[in-house]
Amino acid sequence: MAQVISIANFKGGVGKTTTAINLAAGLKAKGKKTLLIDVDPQANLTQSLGIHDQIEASVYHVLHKEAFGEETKLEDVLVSASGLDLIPSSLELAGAELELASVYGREQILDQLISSLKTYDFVFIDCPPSMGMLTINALVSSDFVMIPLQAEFLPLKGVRSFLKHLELIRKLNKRIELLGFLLTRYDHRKKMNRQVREELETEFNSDKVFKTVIRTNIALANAQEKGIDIFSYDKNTNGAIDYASLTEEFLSKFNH
Amino acid sequence: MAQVISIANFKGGVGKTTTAINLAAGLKAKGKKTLLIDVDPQANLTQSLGIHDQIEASVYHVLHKEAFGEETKLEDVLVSASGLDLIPSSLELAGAELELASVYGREQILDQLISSLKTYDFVFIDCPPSMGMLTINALVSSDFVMIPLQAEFLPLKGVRSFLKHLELIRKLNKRIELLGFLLTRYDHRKKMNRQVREELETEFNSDKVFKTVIRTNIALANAQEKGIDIFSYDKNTNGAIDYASLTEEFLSKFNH
Ligand SMILES: Nc1ncnc2c1ncn2[C@@H]1O[C@H](COP(=O)(O)OP(=O)(O)OP(=O)(O)O)[C@@H](O)[C@H]1O
Ligand SMILES: Nc1ncnc2c1ncn2[C@@H]1O[C@H](COP(=O)(O)OP(=O)(O)OP(=O)(O)O)[C@@H](O)[C@H]1O
Ligand SMILES: [Mg+2]
Ligand SMILES: [Mg+2]
Repeated sequence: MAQVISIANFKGGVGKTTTAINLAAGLKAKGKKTLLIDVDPQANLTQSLGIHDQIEASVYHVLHKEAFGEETKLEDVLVSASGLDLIPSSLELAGAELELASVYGREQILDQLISSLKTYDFVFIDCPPSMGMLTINALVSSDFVMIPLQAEFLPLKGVRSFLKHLELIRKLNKRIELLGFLLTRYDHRKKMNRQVREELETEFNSDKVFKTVIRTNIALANAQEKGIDIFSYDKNTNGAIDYASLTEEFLSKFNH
Repeated sequence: MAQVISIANFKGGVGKTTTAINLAAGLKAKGKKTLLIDVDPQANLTQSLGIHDQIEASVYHVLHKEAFGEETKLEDVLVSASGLDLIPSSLELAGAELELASVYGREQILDQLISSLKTYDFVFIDCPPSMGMLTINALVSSDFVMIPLQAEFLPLKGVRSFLKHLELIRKLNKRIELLGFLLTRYDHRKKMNRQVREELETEFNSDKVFKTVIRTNIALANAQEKGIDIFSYDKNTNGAIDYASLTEEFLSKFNH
């Protein structure tokens, strides 16, 4: 049975999509079978893996069929993109927020679909920057949640209210646990970055804050433009070094 | 009659809130009367002006009353925060997306409320990173939209789909116009930044891209932590210099 991990934070632009791609690629290099699911209507994860045309069959179509009782499964829309297994998103997903709002069991639609996935070690769900039906569906289907954030004032504020929402989600999914906070665009020379890191470690207990931090590195954006992960782009960049070290630390949390 | 400007982009973390505060502060220094409205449930604008306690009366309460036919106006919840006039947000706003979804005329609730504001030169609306009911209400009530973005691959992709949505909004608000794209965290030494800037200027016509770019400057985050604008924090930072130049360029678009 796969371990399902949501990569979520309703604060925008903190590196959710960048982390999903590069952690999945790092795990693949370690021989683990990983699946990426893009539930962001922006479809940034799908685009960052080189898929730019309008997708005919995406996670939207599967969610919609499941919500209205038609026979369907996630594997129906599975694609291989830059060597990674992906359930792609599409712009129709923006309509799903309102469409799903009145469906019976609206928070558990994705959970029904994910429980039938047997062949993966890890499933990562890339969430949009909001706490709507799509993020709720992701959290309800997850064993863990990973929260990327920039070590700055506003993102730190957002995390506390995100965790309050997570407590409410526990009513629908008792098993969800915080896997950890991942600091992105981190510069140890900046006092604010160091202060926020210390604050997180004191407030939430240091084993909930990944020791690996991701430094600012434009190569991460360059790789996304080319539609590939950072290791395929250039193994010698800070981005590749940091995400390789994150992969090690991630696996150590699962005793692999 | 005030000029109403939405600061919007459904891509997250691009500097919407940072721009709203510092442009409003820049205009105030030039003697203009400006109002800020925070329609992001994250309430980052409200927090960045030093308001951290749970707000009793926020934009949520006014939108809710207006939607259900009770007498109300935005001035009822107006506060002065760090010298700026603000209609604050609160976490209840997260529920507004679903609550407003079934209300008659759900896209025009904010527009009804804004048209009675007479005393301001400029009203800025800080939007959340999504294209839900709150952003739609902001765009329907606006004369202009300003789109901050980082000059990178994913944010550029997001802009094209944002503009498609804007075309749909025009059905509800014929007057809305693109005031311009504002490049944030810009570094002219990075090839990708220069390329994206050129692409924008070619694709959308160069008068739609602000000549002023905002450089990466941690002082902008420091100022938010202290709950003040960048000019009050330190006039000699790159952030203050860039936002002062943006203020000049902004005013030149309105022949002031
Ligand atoms: N460590 C980093 N260094 C430099 N750039 C980065 C880094 N991480 C992410 N980026 C860039 O910053 C932007 C935002 O990152 P990303 O899209 O992964 O964030 P997100 O949290 O998924 O955003 P959203 O909230 O919109 O979904 C992208 O253009 C990405 O290429
Ligand atoms: N030019 C800049 N240089 C350095 N840091 C910046 C700059 N602009 C914004 N920031 C910081 O980046 C983070 C994101 O900025 P901000 O919150 O303004 O973006 P946003 O688009 O409003 O985000 P959201 O989509 O979550 O509403 C904040 O921590 C802010 O302090
Ligand atoms: Mg993303
Ligand atoms: Mg914001």
